Amino acid sequence: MTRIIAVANQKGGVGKTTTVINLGASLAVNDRDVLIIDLDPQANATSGLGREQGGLEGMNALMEGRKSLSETVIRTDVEGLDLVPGSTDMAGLEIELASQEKREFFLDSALKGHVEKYSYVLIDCPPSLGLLTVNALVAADSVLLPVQSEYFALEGLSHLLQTISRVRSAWNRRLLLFGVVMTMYDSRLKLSREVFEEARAHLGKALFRTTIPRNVKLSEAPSFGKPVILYDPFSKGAGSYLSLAKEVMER
Amino acid sequence: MTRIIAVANQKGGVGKTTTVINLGASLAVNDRDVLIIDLDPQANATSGLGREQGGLEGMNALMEGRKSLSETVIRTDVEGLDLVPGSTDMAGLEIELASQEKREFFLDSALKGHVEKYSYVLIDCPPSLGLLTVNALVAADSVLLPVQSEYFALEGLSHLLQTISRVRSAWNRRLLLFGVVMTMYDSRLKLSREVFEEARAHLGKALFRTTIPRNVKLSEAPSFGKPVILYDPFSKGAGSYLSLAKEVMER
Ligand SMILES: Nc1ncnc2c1ncn2[C@@H]1O[C@H](COP(=O)(O)OP(=O)(O)OP(=O)(O)O)[C@@H](O)[C@H]1O
Ligand SMILES: Nc1ncnc2c1ncn2[C@@H]1O[C@H](COP(=O)(O)OP(=O)(O)OP(=O)(O)O)[C@@H](O)[C@H]1O
Ligand SMILES: [Mg+2]
Ligand SMILES: [Mg+2]
Repeated sequence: MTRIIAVANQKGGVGKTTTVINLGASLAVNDRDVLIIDLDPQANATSGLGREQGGLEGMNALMEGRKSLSETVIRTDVEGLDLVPGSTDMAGLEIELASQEKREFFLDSALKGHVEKYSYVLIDCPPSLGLLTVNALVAADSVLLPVQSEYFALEGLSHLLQTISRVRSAWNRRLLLFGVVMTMYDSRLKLSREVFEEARAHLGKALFRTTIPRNVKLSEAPSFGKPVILYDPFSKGAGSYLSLAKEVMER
Repeated sequence: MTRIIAVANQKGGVGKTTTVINLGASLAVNDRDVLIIDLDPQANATSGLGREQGGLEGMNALMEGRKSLSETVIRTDVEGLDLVPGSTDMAGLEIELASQEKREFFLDSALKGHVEKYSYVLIDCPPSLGLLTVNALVAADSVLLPVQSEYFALEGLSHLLQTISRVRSAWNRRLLLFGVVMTMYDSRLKLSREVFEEARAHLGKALFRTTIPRNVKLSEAPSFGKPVILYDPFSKGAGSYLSLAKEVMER
C-alpha cells in the first residue's frame, strides 16, 4: 500500500525541502522504494539531489496531463529514490490552473494508479497555501508538517491545521495529519525549548519523538547535490533523519 | 520625496519580515517617518509589532479599494512607525485578483498620493512571486533583497533578479534594485563565508556593507511583539539593523 505524504507549511524556510530530501533518502537506504515530487517552483529538492530542472516538459507537463508519471520520473544518486524534478516554469502554473475546472485535482489524477511500485511518495510543497499546495493535499493521504523551533513558525500552525481540515472536507476525505516534526532545534536556546514545549502541549502524540537539530552538515549537503546521508553519514543531521525514517516506518 | 521599498525574496525564511520590522524601527528612531505594509497572508510583520490582524477590513479592503490608506493605517509602539496590518484573509485575494483587469496595480493605486507624509514605505512580501509580490514590485520604486547565508537562498537569486527586470519592463519603469543584504551571517561557518564571497562577486556594489549576524535576540523579539531595538537595544541584532538604516539613509 503506497503512502502519499505531502510535506507542507506556508511558513518559509522551516525545513520542508531538507526533510523531503533526507527523509526520502533515509527511507530508501532502509530498502523502501521512494518517489519525491518537487512541487515547488524554486525546485530546491531537485538541485539538492544534484539534478537539473524539468522545464516545461517536467512537472508542468505532468500537471497539465501532457505526459504520464513514468515519462517524467528520473533516478537520483540514492538507490531506490526516484524524483519528478520541479522547475521555475511552475510559477505560472498556479495562475493558469486557477481558472480551470477541477483545478484542485491535477496532481491527484496524474498520480492515481501510477505509484503502486513505491512504498512512499513525498511531495515537497512551496511556502504558500495556494493551488500547488492544495493540489498536494488533495493527492496525498497524509500530511507531514516540519515546524521550525521559532516563534513565527509556531504562530502559523493553527492556520495550517485549519486549511488541512478545509481541504479534507471539501476534496479529500482520507487526508490525515501524519505528524509534526520539530526542525532546527537547538537545546541551548531558551526559545527552542519554549517552542518545543508549546508544540508538545498543543499536539501531543502528533509530534514525532525525533527532533531535527540545527546542524551545519544539513545546510552544506545541498551545495554538493547530495542528501546528508551521502555527504556526511556520521553527522547529527544524518542520524536524526534516520531516526525520523524509523518512526515513519513504524506508524 | 517618499521612498517606497519592496522587501522581497521568493525563498522562504530568509529574513524578509525581520528586516522590515527592524529596519523600519531603526529608521523611525533616526527621526524618519516610516510606514510598514504587511502584504504577507501570514501577517508576521503585524504580530511581530504586537498588533492584531486587520481581517477583511484591513489590507483586503485597501487592495479592493473599499477603504483608503488613512482608514487602514494604525500606530505601533515605535514613535514615527505606522503599520497597515496584514491578515490571513489575504490568502484568498491572489485567486480573486487573478481574473481582474489591472490586477498588478491594486496596491499602486491604493498608495498613490496617500504616502507623501512618510519618508520610507517598507512592504513585507510573502515567499512567492505571485500576484501579491508583483503588486508590491509595481507599487515600489525600489527593491531590497534579504539573502540568507545559505546555498538554497543564493540559488534563487538569479531567478528573482529576472522577475524584477520583467516587472520593470512590463509595468514599472522606475523600479530599481536598492540593494541586497546578507542575513543570518555566521562568520564561524565556512558555508556562510563562501555564500558571502559568491554574493559579493555577483553583486558588487549592490551588496550592502552591513551584514546581519545570526543573533537569537532577533528571533526572540517577535514573541514579545517588539522590534529588537525595544527588546534588547544593545544586542548585535539591534546594532546591525541600526547600521543598515544608516546605509539606507545615505543611498
Ligand atoms: N536542521 C537544520 N540545520 C541547519 N540548517 C538547516 C536545517 N534544516 C534546514 N536547514 C537550512 O535552512 C534553510 C531552510 O531550509 P529549507 O530550504 O529546507 O526550508 P523550506 O521550508 O523548504 O524553505 P521554503 O519555504 O523556501 O521552501 C536551508 O538553507 C537549509 O539548508
Ligand atoms: N539574523 C537573524 N538571526 C537569528 N534569527 C533570525 C534572524 N533573522 C531572522 N531570524 C528568524 O528566522 C526566522 C525566519 O525569518 P523571517 O520570518 O523574518 O523570514 P521571512 O523571509 O520573512 O520568512 P517568510 O518567507 O516565511 O516570510 C524567524 O523565526 C526569525 O525570527
Ligand atoms: Mg523548500
Ligand atoms: Mg515573512
